[in-house]
Amino acid sequence: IKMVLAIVNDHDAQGLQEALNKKGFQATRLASTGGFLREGNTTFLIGIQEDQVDDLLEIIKEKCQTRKKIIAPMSPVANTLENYYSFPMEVQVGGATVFIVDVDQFIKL
Amino acid sequence: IKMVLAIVNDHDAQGLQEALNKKGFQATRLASTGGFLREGNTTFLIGIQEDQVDDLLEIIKEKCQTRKKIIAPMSPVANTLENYYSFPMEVQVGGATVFIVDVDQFIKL
Amino acid sequence: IKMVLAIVNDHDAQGLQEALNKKGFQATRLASTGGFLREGNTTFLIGIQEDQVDDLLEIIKEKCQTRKKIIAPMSPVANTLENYYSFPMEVQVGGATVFIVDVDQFIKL
Ligand SMILES: Nc1ncnc2c1ncn2[C@@H]1O[C@@H]2COP(=O)(O)O[C@H]3[C@@H](O)[C@H](n4cnc5c(N)ncnc54)O[C@@H]3COP(=O)(O)O[C@H]2[C@H]1O
Ligand SMILES: Nc1ncnc2c1ncn2[C@@H]1O[C@@H]2COP(=O)(O)O[C@H]3[C@@H](O)[C@H](n4cnc5c(N)ncnc54)O[C@@H]3COP(=O)(O)O[C@H]2[C@H]1O
Ligand SMILES: Nc1ncnc2c1ncn2[C@@H]1O[C@@H]2COP(=O)(O)O[C@H]3[C@@H](O)[C@H](n4cnc5c(N)ncnc54)O[C@@H]3COP(=O)(O)O[C@H]2[C@H]1O
Repeated sequence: IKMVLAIVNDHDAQGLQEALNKKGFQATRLASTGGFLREGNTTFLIGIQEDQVDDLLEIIKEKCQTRKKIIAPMSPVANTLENYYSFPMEVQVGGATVFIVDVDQFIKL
Repeated sequence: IKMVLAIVNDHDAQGLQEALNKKGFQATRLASTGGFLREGNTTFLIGIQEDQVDDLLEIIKEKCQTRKKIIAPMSPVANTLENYYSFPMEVQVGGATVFIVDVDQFIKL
Repeated sequence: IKMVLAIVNDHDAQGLQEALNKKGFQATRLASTGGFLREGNTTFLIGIQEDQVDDLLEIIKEKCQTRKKIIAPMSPVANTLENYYSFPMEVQVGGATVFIVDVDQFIKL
C-alpha cells in the first residue's frame, strides 16, 4: 500500500474528487496553504495499492491544471524577496505536487 | 518510530483524544473532510514507538465506532454516482482508517 | 527525497515561513491543533533532498522557540488528568516536533 499526498489548486479539488469517486479511489482532504503565495490549496491524502499508482497519477494530471499567477509589487510576498521583485512577478503554479510514501500497515477499524 | 495517521469521525475525536492523553500518547489533529460524503472528519497524526502500535490500535478501535449513514437521493453525492443511486443509499462509515508509516528521524527541537 | 512534517507554534509559523522562502525551501502549511493543550498550531509539510535535511533542521531550530505555558486549574485540560493537577500546572511546549519520512516518488505534475 502507498500513501499519496497530492497538493492541488483549490479550483481543481472538486473535479479531482469527482474523478476519484467515479474510479473508486477513496480520499481524505486537508485544507492547506501554499507557503509562498499564502493562498489556500487542498492536500489530498489517498491510500492505494502499489499497482494503482500510475492510474492515480493519470487522473491527477488530467484534472489538475498548471496556471500562471501574478504577484503584485509591494505585496507581502514580493516584500519577502526583499524588493528584488518590486515589479509585478509571474509564477507558474503546478497542477499538483505529489508525494508517494510507502505504508507499513493500512488498517480499517 | 512510526507515524500513525488515523482518520476518524468527528463524533469520536474528543473521546479518542481523552483516551490518548490518559495513556500518554501525544497527538496532533488536522481538520479533514471525507472525499465521498464530504463531511468533516478528523485526521490524528501520532508519533509512537514501534512497540506501542498494538496498544494504540486497541485504543482507536475501542473509541471509534462504525456507523451507518444514509445518503439522500438527489443529493450532490448521489448525483456523482450518475443517478444509479436515486433512492436513499446507506453507507457504512468505518470507525477509523489508519495508515502506519515508518519514520527515518523523529526530533523534538 | 524526504518529506518533513514539522509541528510548530502558531507564533513561530510566519517567521519560519519567511526563512524557508528566503532559502528556497518550498512548503505547504496545514492548520492543526495540539492534542493536549487543544490550541491551534501549524504543521509544515516540506519536501526536500536528503542532503538538505540538516540545513532545514537548523532553520527550524532557529525560528521555533520553546515556551512555557500555564494550564489553569479546573480547565478542561486539567480535568482530563483527573484533578491530580488542580493547581496551575506549567508545561514546556517545544519549539518544534519533526518527523522525517522517506519518499518513494516526488512528482510535480
Ligand atoms: N522561493 C520562491 N521563489 C520564487 N517562486 C516560488 C518560490 N516558492 C514557490 N514559488 C512559486 O510559487 C508557486 C506557489 O507556491 P506555494 O508555496 O504557494 O504553493 C506550493 C506548495 O503549497 C506546494 N509545494 C510545492 N513544492 C513543495 C515542496 N517541495 N514541499 C511542500 N509543498 C510543496 O505546491 C504548491 C505549488 O507549488 P509550485 O512549485 O507548483 O508553484 C510555486 C512556484 O512556482
Ligand atoms: N484509502 C483511503 N485513503 C484516504 N482516506 C480514506 C481511505 N479510505 C477511507 N478514507 C477516509 O476514511 C473515511 C471513512 O471511510 P470508510 O471506507 O470507512 O467509509 C466510506 C465508505 O463506506 C463509503 N464510500 C466511500 N467511497 C465510496 C464510493 N466510491 N462508492 C460507495 N461508497 C463509498 O462512504 C464512507 C465515507 O467515505 P468518505 O470518503 O466520506 O470518508 C472516508 C475518508 O475520509
Ligand atoms: N509524538 C507526537 N505525535 C504527534 N504530535 C506530537 C507529538 N509530540 C508532540 N506533538 C505535537 O507537538 C506539540 C508540542 O509538543 P511538546 O511535546 O513540545 O509539548 C507538549 C508537552 O510538553 C505537554 N504534554 C503533552 N501531553 C501531555 C501529557 N499527557 N501530560 C503532561 N504534559 C503533556 O503539553 C505540550 C503541548 O502538547 P500538545 O499536544 O498541545 O501539542 C503538541 C502536539 O501538537
